[in-house]
Order: sequence, then C-alpha cells, then structure tokens
Amino acid sequence: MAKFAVIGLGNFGYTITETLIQKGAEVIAIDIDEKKVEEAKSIVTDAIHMDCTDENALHNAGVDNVDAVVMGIGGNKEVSILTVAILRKMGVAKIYAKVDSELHSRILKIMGVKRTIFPEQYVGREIANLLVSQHIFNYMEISKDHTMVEILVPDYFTGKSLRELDVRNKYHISIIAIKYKKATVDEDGENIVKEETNVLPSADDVLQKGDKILIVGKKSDVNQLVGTTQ
Amino acid sequence: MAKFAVIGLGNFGYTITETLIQKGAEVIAIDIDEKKVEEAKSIVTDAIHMDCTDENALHNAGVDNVDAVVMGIGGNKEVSILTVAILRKMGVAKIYAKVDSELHSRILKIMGVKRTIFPEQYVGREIANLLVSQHIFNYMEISKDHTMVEILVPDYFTGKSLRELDVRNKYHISIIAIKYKKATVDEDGENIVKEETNVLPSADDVLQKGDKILIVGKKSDVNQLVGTTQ
Ligand SMILES: Nc1ncnc2c1ncn2[C@@H]1O[C@H](COP(=O)(O)OP(=O)(O)OP(=O)(O)O)[C@@H](O)[C@H]1O
Ligand SMILES: Nc1ncnc2c1ncn2[C@@H]1O[C@H](COP(=O)(O)OP(=O)(O)OP(=O)(O)O)[C@@H](O)[C@H]1O
Repeated sequence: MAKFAVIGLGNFGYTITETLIQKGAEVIAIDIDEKKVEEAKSIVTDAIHMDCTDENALHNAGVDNVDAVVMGIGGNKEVSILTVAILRKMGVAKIYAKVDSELHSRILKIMGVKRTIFPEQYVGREIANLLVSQHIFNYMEISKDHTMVEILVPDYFTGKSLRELDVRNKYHISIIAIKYKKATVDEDGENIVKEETNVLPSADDVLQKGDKILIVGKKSDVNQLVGTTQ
Repeated sequence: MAKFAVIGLGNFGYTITETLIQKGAEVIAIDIDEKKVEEAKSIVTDAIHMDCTDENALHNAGVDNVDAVVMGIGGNKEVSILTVAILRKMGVAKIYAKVDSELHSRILKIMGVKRTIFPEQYVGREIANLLVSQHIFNYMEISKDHTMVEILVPDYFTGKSLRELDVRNKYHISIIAIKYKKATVDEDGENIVKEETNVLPSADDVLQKGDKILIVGKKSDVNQLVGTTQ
C-alpha cells in the first residue's frame, strides 16, 4: 500500500492529499496551521499539527518511513529549503517539492529533490499556448519538440475519412482521438447532446463539422497545421 | 496580430506574458507593484503601473480593445472579482482568470469569465496520479473518462513489434508515441545518449527495454494495463 507524507496543506498540498486518498494511498498530512490540520482530518486519518522544520517531530510522525514526501510549501522558501535539508539528512530518498521560482527549483534540485513543481509556470505556458491559437482547446507538451493539441476539425477535413485524409503522410501528424457530439436522452428523459471521445479511431471514421480532434506531432508540424486552420 | 492584456504579474501572469510575447502576440502588462512593472518592461513594450480596479485607468490602457484579458490575481479574491465585474461592464467578452478556490471559480464563471484556471489543483491532481503509479512519467486527462499516460515499456512488451502486441484489440488502448534512447555525439565530440520521440509509430516498430510509450485509452483500460505493470 503506497504511503506518502504531504507537508504543507495549501491548495497544492491539499489537492495532492485528497487525490492520493481517492486513489487508495495512505497519507500523513502535516501543517503548522491548526485550521488546515482540522480541515485535513475530514479526509485523512493521519493529520498532524507540527512545524516541519522540527526534526524530532518529523521522525515521530513517521516521515522517514514513507515511499515519498511531497513538499507543498511554495511561498516560504526558507522553510521549504530547510525542511528538504532535514529530510535528506534523515535519509528520505524521494522528495517532490512545489517551488515558486526558477532559483528555488535549482536549489532544491541540487539538494537531491526528485522533481520540482512550479504550477503557475507550467499552467501559465499551457494557457498562453491556448490563447494564441484560439482554435486550440487543449495543449500538452509530450517532449521538448513534440506536442499534443485538441482542435476543432478544420473545414477542409470535414466529411472526409481518416483514410482519405492520410494525415500521417500529408502532414506528419497523427490523429489519436476524435471528440464528437452524440444526441442522447438523460435520466429525466430530456433530449441532450453529450460529448463522446473515440480513442481508437479507425481509418473509416469520418470527421464531421463540430468534432474535435486530438493530434500529435513535432511542434513545427502541429503549428503548421494549426496555423493554417485559423 | 493577437493582442492581450495581462492583469497581475505574479508567477502565472508573468509566465503568460512571457510566453505570449515569445509566440508573437502583443501584450499590455498591468500591475499595481512598480517593481513588477519594471521587471515586465524588459520583455514587454506596454507595461503599465496602475490599480486594475480603476475603470478609467483600464480604459486608458486600452484594455477594452484586446482579444482577451488574462487575470493573474489569484491571491486577492476581492480585487479579482471587482476587476472582472468592471471588465464585463466595459464589454470585455473573453476573460481568463486564475483562481485559488472552487468558490472563486464558481463566482467568476457566473460572471461570464470564459475559463477559470486553478494551477495548484490542476497540477496537484496530475502529480498525485504520477505518485501512485510510480511507473507513470506523464499524465494527462483527455476527457473525463479518458487519459494519456507515459510509462516505461512493460517487461512483457519488450522485444515485440506493435503489430505483434496488437494493443488496440488486446487492451483497448493505443500507443501514440515511443520515446527511445539514441547514442549520438554532442558538439564537443563526447559520446552521449539522447532521448528521441517517435510520434508516428509504425506496426513494425519494436519496443525495447528502457523505452517509454505514450498510451491513450479509457481510464479503466489504461489503469488496468498500468496496474499490471507495477
Ligand atoms: N514550518 C511549517 N511547518 C508546517 N507547515 C507549514 C510551515 N510553514 C508553512 N506551512 C504550511 O504550508 C502551507 C502552504 O504554505 P504557502 O501557502 O506558503 O504555500 P503555497 O505554495 O503558496 O501554497 P498553495 O499550494 O496554496 O499555492 C500552509 O498551509 C502553511 O500553514
Ligand atoms: N489592484 C491591483 N491592480 C493591479 N495589480 C494588482 C492589484 N492587486 C494585486 N495586483 C498584482 O497582482 C499580482 C499577483 O497577485 P497575487 O500574488 O496575489 O496573486 P497570485 O495568484 O498568488 O500570483 P502567482 O501567479 O504568483 O501565484 C501581484 O504582482 C500584485 O502586485
């Protein structure tokens, strides 16, 4: 049974705790703020009120016996850095830490943190990418040169099957999923339109106006295709 | 030429500004903190020192003439809500706003904000998903029932071609990309190993130990496959 310690129950730490619990993991939730600890008690059995820079308290909480520790203290660099130093001294191998600047990230990485997380920067970049390409509904970096984007089916694709479109050869991208609207009836007998996702598109599937497609490819190839649909 | 106004240059607002500029858009960057405005001047021509709850100042800054406004003030709900109310009164149609709670998000949505963004929650969920499945390197929700995950090639897939594996029929998922290591030489003539991504995998591609694959499918199908690889 996977066991984690989450230190700092701000928005990030609380979400991590809540999601880990939903996925069946055990969590020790720690915060210096009694109110946050009380809030956590509704979802976690082990919610501990303590100062995470107190090495004895960390040891008593069993933080050196978990699979990984998540640091959710972005706003207070000194506390974050000191706590990571203590955790590393205690032999904690896997630490994931929220940071709020590149410098904070570099310091923690040098100290052996496995992964630093900068939510505002990560999401800021994603949103900016969506903004400049109004037809992009979703955007994700697959590697530094490749992306996945979700776009409305361009006009010149509508009514054509994937076989006819032959996007791999023509545009060097692949269509990995099609989102389409399905007229259906809800639990009250009302006619509603529901969005369905087909993640195993076949060569004979035909793209309709209003559908969305998820495409994957090199950034330059994806930008070329998306650029022409604006 | 796409034109945006970014109000609030915290980590999120600054990243949005920086990324939009990199993508060739025009940006009006606004903040009440002179230091933040000075910092922004190094990347934006239009960096304005003002209080965003001042309707005249917003009008003089040309905020009612942009394609969309991005609110980067998560921490101060009252300022965020008041400013959105003013922007809507000025006729601004497209507003994207950072929020720091579900309640904040619901309020802004009712007021007509096109999209609310809660970075700590969005990233917190992604990281928690990565944590419980140690073999997951990347995770993204494609729709409420479908995900894309990046995993190490499971042992029982190694040495087999995509045609042999027939994952669509056997596991109801599709392999949309393969990340593999390539021995190469860097600019100093040093032998290095570089990670390459193949986003157009063909049926004859063979998966090697140590490769990573990006798979797409219904959450239940993906979890079933990933669950068995732990
Ligand atoms: N020394 C400490 N020991 C334990 N918890 C602490 C300590 N210092 C701060 N915290 C807690 O860490 C939590 C997160 O801190 P803070 O709000 O500074 O980070 P944040 O990165 O801005 O959070 P968010 O995830 O909401 O963006 C708070 O609940 C705070 O009480
Ligand atoms: N009335 C205002 N007018 C203009 N700018 C403001 C106003 N109030 C706050 N700001 C600016 O908004 C920016 C972001 O505010 P704040 O730090 O509260 O938000 P945040 O959501 O925590 O930011 P981050 O993106 O760093 O997480 C700050 O630079 C601040 O100076």
